[in-house]
Amino acid sequence: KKQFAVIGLGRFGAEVALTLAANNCDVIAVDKDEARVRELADRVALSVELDATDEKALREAGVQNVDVAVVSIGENIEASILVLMLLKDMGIKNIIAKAQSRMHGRILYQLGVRQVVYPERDMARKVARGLIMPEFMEHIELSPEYSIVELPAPDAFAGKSILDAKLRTDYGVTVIAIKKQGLDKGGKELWNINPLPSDKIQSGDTMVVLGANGDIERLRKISP
Amino acid sequence: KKQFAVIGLGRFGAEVALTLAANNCDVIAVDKDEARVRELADRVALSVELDATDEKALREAGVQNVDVAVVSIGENIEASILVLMLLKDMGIKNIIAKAQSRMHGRILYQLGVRQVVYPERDMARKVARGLIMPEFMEHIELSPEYSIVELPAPDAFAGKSILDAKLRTDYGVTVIAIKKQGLDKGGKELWNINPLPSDKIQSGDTMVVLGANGDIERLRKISP
Ligand SMILES: Nc1ncnc2c1ncn2[C@@H]1O[C@H](COP(=O)(O)OP(=O)(O)OP(=O)(O)O)[C@@H](O)[C@H]1O
Ligand SMILES: Nc1ncnc2c1ncn2[C@@H]1O[C@H](COP(=O)(O)OP(=O)(O)OP(=O)(O)O)[C@@H](O)[C@H]1O
Repeated sequence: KKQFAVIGLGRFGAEVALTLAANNCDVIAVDKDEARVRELADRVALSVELDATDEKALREAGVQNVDVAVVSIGENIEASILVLMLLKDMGIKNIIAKAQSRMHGRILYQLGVRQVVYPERDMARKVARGLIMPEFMEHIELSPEYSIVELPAPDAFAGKSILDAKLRTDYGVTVIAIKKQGLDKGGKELWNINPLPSDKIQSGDTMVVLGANGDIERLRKISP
Repeated sequence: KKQFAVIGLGRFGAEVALTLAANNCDVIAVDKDEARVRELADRVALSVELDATDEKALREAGVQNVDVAVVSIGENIEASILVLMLLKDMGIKNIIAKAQSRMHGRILYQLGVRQVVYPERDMARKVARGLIMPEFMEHIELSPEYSIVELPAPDAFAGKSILDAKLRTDYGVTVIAIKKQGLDKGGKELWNINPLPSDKIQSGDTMVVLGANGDIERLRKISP
């Protein structure tokens, strides 16, 4: 069973620790702030107040035995680098760290962090994209060239089959799913996954479409 | 042409402002910190140093004319609430705000914020999910019941057609795309979007699969 250490219990670290613990993972959560440590006390395997730049304290908490370490100790770039070096010296190979800035992230990568995360930057881009392309309810970049978007079925397609709406022929996109308005008797969403070309699109449906970015862009113009 | 105001230029706000501006949007960026304001000065339409709780200052900067306001002013919950009320009084309907905590988010929603974002919390869940389900390179929750996952083609399927691999019959999942290893002559990725059942899966391929969560879960067990 894998063991995890989460170092730094800010908004990011605390949520990582809690999500892992909620999925039955073995988590050692550490922070120098006593209140944050206490907040997690009965929700993770072990929650310890310590300064993560103190190697002895880390070892006493058992951090050297973990398989994965997630480091998110905020403003102090110097401290995060020190902690990273201590973890590497302990032989922990899989280290994930939250970066404060691009420069911080570059340093972390060069020092061997396997995954650097930029939560604020990534969400900011997602939010901005939603403002620039409000026709789409969701926009997932599958690759630099292909995206999956969710959009309300345009009026022009209401009552037509997917084939008659000519989504593949005119727009070059594939409808991978249709979500019907409303819920079924059990309160669950009504999804038509991998719909047939003969399936009809109805007003109120949400369409989930996969296509090349240029084609997706053209789809925006027919909304709503 | 839509006008945007971004209030608070921390990691989130600054990136929202820059992404909007890079897409030709008209952005008024404000912050009380002169260094952060200067950082954006030649990259957005207007970058102003001001205290966003000062209505007169907001009006002088032209904020009352924007269509959308993004508020991300950090630690000070009281200040963010004051700013929100000022923006509402100015008649700005589309307000997006970054929340510091769940409680902060609830207050913002009740006060009429259209979209509350939790960048650290959402990214933390994504990172944790990647650690819990390392078999998947990417995991997108399409809905509470359906997900799209990206995974390396399991050895068991190498050389088989999608039909022979029985992904639909045995696992109940749909292969919506296959990414081949390597790049084409132009340096672009090699994608087979909406592959045919007769298309072959090869070792080194990345499969993009859509299915119900329970079926996706079973797919984890055959990796790699
Ligand atoms: N040397 C250290 N040892 C242990 N914990 C530390 C150390 N330095 C900072 N921390 C803790 O790291 C946590 C995260 O720091 P901070 O809140 O400044 O970062 P942040 O990146 O803004 O966090 P988030 O965005 O995830 O809320 C804090 O709880 C802080 O107490
Ligand atoms: N009253 C105010 N008027 C204008 N700007 C403000 C005000 N209060 C705070 N700010 C600015 O808001 C910005 C974001 O604040 P802070 O960095 O504390 O939040 P944060 O949520 O940790 O940010 P992020 O996670 O996006 O980096 C700061 O640049 C700060 O100067």
